[in-house]
Amino acid sequence: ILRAVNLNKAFFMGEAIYAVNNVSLTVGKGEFVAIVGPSGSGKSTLLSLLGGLDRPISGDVILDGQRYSKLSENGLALLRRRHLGFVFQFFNLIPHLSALENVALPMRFNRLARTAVTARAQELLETVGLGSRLRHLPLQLSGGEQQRVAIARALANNPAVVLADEPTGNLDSKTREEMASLFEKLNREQGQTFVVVTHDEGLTGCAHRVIHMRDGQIEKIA
Amino acid sequence: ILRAVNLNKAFFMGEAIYAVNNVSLTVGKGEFVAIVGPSGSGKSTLLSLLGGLDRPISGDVILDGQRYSKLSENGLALLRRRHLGFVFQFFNLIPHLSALENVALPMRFNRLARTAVTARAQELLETVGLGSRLRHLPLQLSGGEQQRVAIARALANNPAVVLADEPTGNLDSKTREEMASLFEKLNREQGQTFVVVTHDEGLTGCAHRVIHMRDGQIEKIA
Ligand SMILES: Nc1ncnc2c1ncn2[C@@H]1O[C@H](COP(=O)(O)OP(=O)(O)OP(=O)(O)O)[C@@H](O)[C@H]1O
Ligand SMILES: Nc1ncnc2c1ncn2[C@@H]1O[C@H](COP(=O)(O)OP(=O)(O)OP(=O)(O)O)[C@@H](O)[C@H]1O
Ligand SMILES: [Mg+2]
Ligand SMILES: [Mg+2]
Repeated sequence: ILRAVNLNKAFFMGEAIYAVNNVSLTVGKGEFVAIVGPSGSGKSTLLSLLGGLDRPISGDVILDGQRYSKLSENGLALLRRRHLGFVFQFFNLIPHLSALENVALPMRFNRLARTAVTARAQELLETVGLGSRLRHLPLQLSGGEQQRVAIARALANNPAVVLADEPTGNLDSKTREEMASLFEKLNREQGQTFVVVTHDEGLTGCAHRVIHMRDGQIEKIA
Repeated sequence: ILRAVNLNKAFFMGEAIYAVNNVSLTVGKGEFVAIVGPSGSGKSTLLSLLGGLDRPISGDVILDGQRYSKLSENGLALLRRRHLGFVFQFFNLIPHLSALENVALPMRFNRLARTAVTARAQELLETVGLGSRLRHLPLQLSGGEQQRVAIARALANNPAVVLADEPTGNLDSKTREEMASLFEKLNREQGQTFVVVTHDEGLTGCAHRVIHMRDGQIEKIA
């Protein structure tokens, strides 16, 4: 469902730093892929290319037959809104919207009735243990609570692929296990496709496949 | 060296949420204390009270004999700058300053020569593995790199106490081990006092004492 072909992304700081260096990979529909690797190895950069949030200097990404290189900025924004769910490394919640409104936001572009949207947003927040924090603004939430709102928001639209960058980095072990079993359950029962950058062995353990990155390249696919 | 006496901090969202509920604790000079607990249990709030970044609704904090309740906002700012080092849960680097300048900043208030400040900042960044990222701005760094700059900055001034909130949440296992042995080494060789909120068992393993929080209270001190 998601394919990367010869992706390259470099930053120029006096010399060229290849954050992503000739990376190709294929993600099947319903697959749970984990990406691991040392700090600075290019995982977040790769994820932003897979999500169309950034343009490679060469190579392409194809989601469900759509080539990113053929899409305008608006076309990419539309594709992301409809087909992708994101958990960013720094969560990126909308600061002036409550937890409930943050989770409801991706669904507002669908044809669902307001009540259905609010009900689903509430249900997702209860699933991640935040039923008592619906009206809180991001700044009124703990680090791990913000991270869980971001997870709920990424799942809201039943996206073709969930791209998650360190979704459990700020959680205690019990909550981490709960999030790992949530992902595993959605993958197994609903066929939700996941691409998860993580250091969490609870998550890599659930994955069908673990991709290792080092210095911008894919080391091995185990 | 650091003492909390009957600290209370509540937020009012329709009903009162006691993020910190009658907490008292004592940290000895040269001690390495870890604070663990579920997401939302009050760890970051407690740390912000210990650091004088927030005022409790009752209770007090005493650092090296100085009572926070007796200090003005300016007095607290001065105390923080001179005697405390912080790693925040979301790093809080200055966005328009390079890694080097971010680490140098706490030292600029001392009487050190510019060259000595820059040399120490560079040395600290090399110690956390970022010798090749000195000129990068925070936005040009990976999540784990930003976190390590924040660690280097917290250590820069040889503060009386380092207060760190999830200092390794965004690091891979190898880098996490390196940070844990760095803290352990500074504690053992230089008597650096640490109060570290963490889920990382590599860090709790180094601690003299592990404090457990739950629902705003200290559960047990093991
Ligand atoms: N400004 C605020 N207004 C209302 N509630 C708040 C505010 N800040 C924190 N809280 C609530 O207080 C509780 C404790 O928050 P805190 O950030 O201290 O938790 P934590 O232990 O650091 O959690 P985590 O491990 O997820 O970072 C949380 O349940 C949070 O929702
Ligand atoms: N805008 C930029 N300008 C210059 N260099 C950058 C920029 N963004 C990232 N880099 C560099 O590219 C490399 C890869 O960054 P990336 O954020 O993808 O790493 P990562 O694997 O996600 O790391 P972490 O596990 O620490 O989050 C890093 O070494 C970083 O310093
Ligand atoms: Mg990253
Ligand atoms: Mg916290």
